[in-house]
Amino acid sequence: KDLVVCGVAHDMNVLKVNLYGIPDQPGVADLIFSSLANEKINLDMIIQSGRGTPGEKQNLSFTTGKDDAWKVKSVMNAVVKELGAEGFDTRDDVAKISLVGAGMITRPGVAANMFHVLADNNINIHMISTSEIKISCIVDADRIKDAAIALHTAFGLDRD
Amino acid sequence: KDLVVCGVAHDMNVLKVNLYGIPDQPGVADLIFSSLANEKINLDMIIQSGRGTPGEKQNLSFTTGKDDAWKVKSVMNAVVKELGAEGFDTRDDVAKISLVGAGMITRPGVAANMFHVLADNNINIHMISTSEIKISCIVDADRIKDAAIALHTAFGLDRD
Ligand SMILES: C[C@@H](O)[C@H](N)C(=O)O
Ligand SMILES: C[C@@H](O)[C@H](N)C(=O)O
Repeated sequence: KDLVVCGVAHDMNVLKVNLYGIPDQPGVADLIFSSLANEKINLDMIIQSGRGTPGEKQNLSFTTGKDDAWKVKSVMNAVVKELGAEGFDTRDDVAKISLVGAGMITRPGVAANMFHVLADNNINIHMISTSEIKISCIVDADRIKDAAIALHTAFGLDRD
Repeated sequence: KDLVVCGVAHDMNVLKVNLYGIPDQPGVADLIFSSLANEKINLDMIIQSGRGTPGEKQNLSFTTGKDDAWKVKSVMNAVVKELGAEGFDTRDDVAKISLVGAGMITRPGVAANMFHVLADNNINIHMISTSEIKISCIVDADRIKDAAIALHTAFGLDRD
């Protein structure tokens, strides 16, 4: 597959929510996201990695816009009680930086290159999510400009 | 945005790798994925959620094809040593089920519906990753058929 890295996108309107110590059994993700859907909260990314040893506690993260922060926190308080989860935290001083292009993730070097550019600029990665056309990282909001400029240069996107 | 759920896809060729207790500082993701790229290992999903409290240890997961299992394990052994990470585990008895359609993730109810269908069928979700056009879950391989049939029915995709 030919690789076409066609651009760098960023999104400043990011609220990162981490839910941790949740039971790892069927019905948990359903309860969390139905509760959010009932409040008509628009989601951007949903990410669950975790060690997945059955029976262990899991962590799960998602991102929404900042405007919903108050609603999201009240939903999370209810969900943590209902699930007997350890807790949740939110951060709104973060932003999303994405490398966009066809056939992104299957080429082993592309993701590594992106992470290398961020490392070279001493930018810590808080979350990672990939799709066929995009690799997205959540980083500190005050570093998003550095990240965008560095990625443009590294992937030769500065050319007119 | 009009929602068009156009299909259910599944992938049986999945090796799930979880790396845990890794340092949460710039350069770590670079080292992990450069090491994999050097071995020309094709990736499918990369997922890092985690609590992201600076300085804490992080977990990070990715999926590849099953053929690379031996190579992946030897790369992970080296990476764990180099990072002083707690360890890694792999599972190959899993598979990926995806709901595919335009405008998926922004509609709050779609993800919740998908998780609800899996919960109703007592299917545990090990990993979650979303993009604009797809919501993907890693589940036990022996439940993939049940998941695909249930999702087809629930989202009205059975119609000819
Ligand atoms: C943690 C959560 O994803 C759980 N495993 C579920 O299936 O709902
Ligand atoms: C854990 C890993 O993503 C680390 N935060 C990094 O930036 O490389």
